[in-house]
Amino acid sequence: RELRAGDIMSRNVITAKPSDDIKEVALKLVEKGIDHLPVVDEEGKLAGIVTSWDLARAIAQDKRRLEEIMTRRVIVAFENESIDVVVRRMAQHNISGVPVVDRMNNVIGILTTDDISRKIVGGRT
Amino acid sequence: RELRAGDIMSRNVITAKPSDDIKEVALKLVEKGIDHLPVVDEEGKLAGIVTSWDLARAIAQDKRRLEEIMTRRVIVAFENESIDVVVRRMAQHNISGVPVVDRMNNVIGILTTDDISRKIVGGRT
Ligand SMILES: C[S@@+](CC[C@H](N)C(=O)[O-])C[C@H]1O[C@@H](n2cnc3c(N)ncnc32)[C@H](O)[C@@H]1O
Ligand SMILES: C[S@@+](CC[C@H](N)C(=O)[O-])C[C@H]1O[C@@H](n2cnc3c(N)ncnc32)[C@H](O)[C@@H]1O
Repeated sequence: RELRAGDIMSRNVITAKPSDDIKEVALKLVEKGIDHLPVVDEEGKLAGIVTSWDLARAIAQDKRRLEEIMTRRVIVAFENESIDVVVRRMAQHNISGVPVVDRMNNVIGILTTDDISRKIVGGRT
Repeated sequence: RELRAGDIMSRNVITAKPSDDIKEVALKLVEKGIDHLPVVDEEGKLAGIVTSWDLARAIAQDKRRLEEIMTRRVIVAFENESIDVVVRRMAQHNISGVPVVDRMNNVIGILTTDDISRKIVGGRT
């Protein structure tokens, strides 16, 4: 059967809060060796996303606060969506990761092109 | 037949020089919307790699020069290697891109997990 977002996503999601400062966000990415941090509010709902690329942009454009560099309109996936559909959505927006959310906008997973390339290649051998 | 690195890599490679400063590197990533910059020396040979994650690390650890944050021991691919082998190599090192080099250590392409996930998914439909 077809692979879906729920089959490949990581459920152990590292997130940031809108009030975090840039250095804390940077430290989190470095400690965990990751590139994508969904930003969640006090209710645990998705409020934005920040990636290592946004931190590069902070350097390029002398930004100092998380609200200045995070993306608020987040491209997401639902866990029952097929991987083909999700990959095409990521390609369209030139992004390499999507938070997976439920109907209540809670973050239940994260799915990146790293995960997808490994799964698809691993699956073929 | 099997997909090889040369089938999927981008040949139009944006690179950095070891003497570039961090802000120039950051500006390049932002202008081109990319995450990976092979670093090449004056002979055009591969000397290192710097990614948006390294720039996040510059913020986290207060580093200010490219030599302090670039990676000198680069994981590479050759254009005739199969994608399966290259993906496994990337997974092993937790990296999302590899420069493709020739036998003389010239950079002839770049291959990322974004490219791979798009190709493999695109190829299946
Ligand atoms: C155009 S992408 C290219 C660089 C890199 N591949 C990445 O995904 O961040 C960079 C921008 O996309 C944004 N971005 C990344 N993932 C996103 C997502 N799932 N939804 C909305 N924006 C996203 C980041 O916040 C950043 O501002
Ligand atoms: C462990 S990875 C994780 C974050 C991100 N996915 C990335 O690839 O940069 C981060 C480190 O890997 C290094 N790196 C990335 N691509 C590399 C490659 N092809 N060869 C060697 N090191 C690489 C970067 O310079 C950075 O210091």
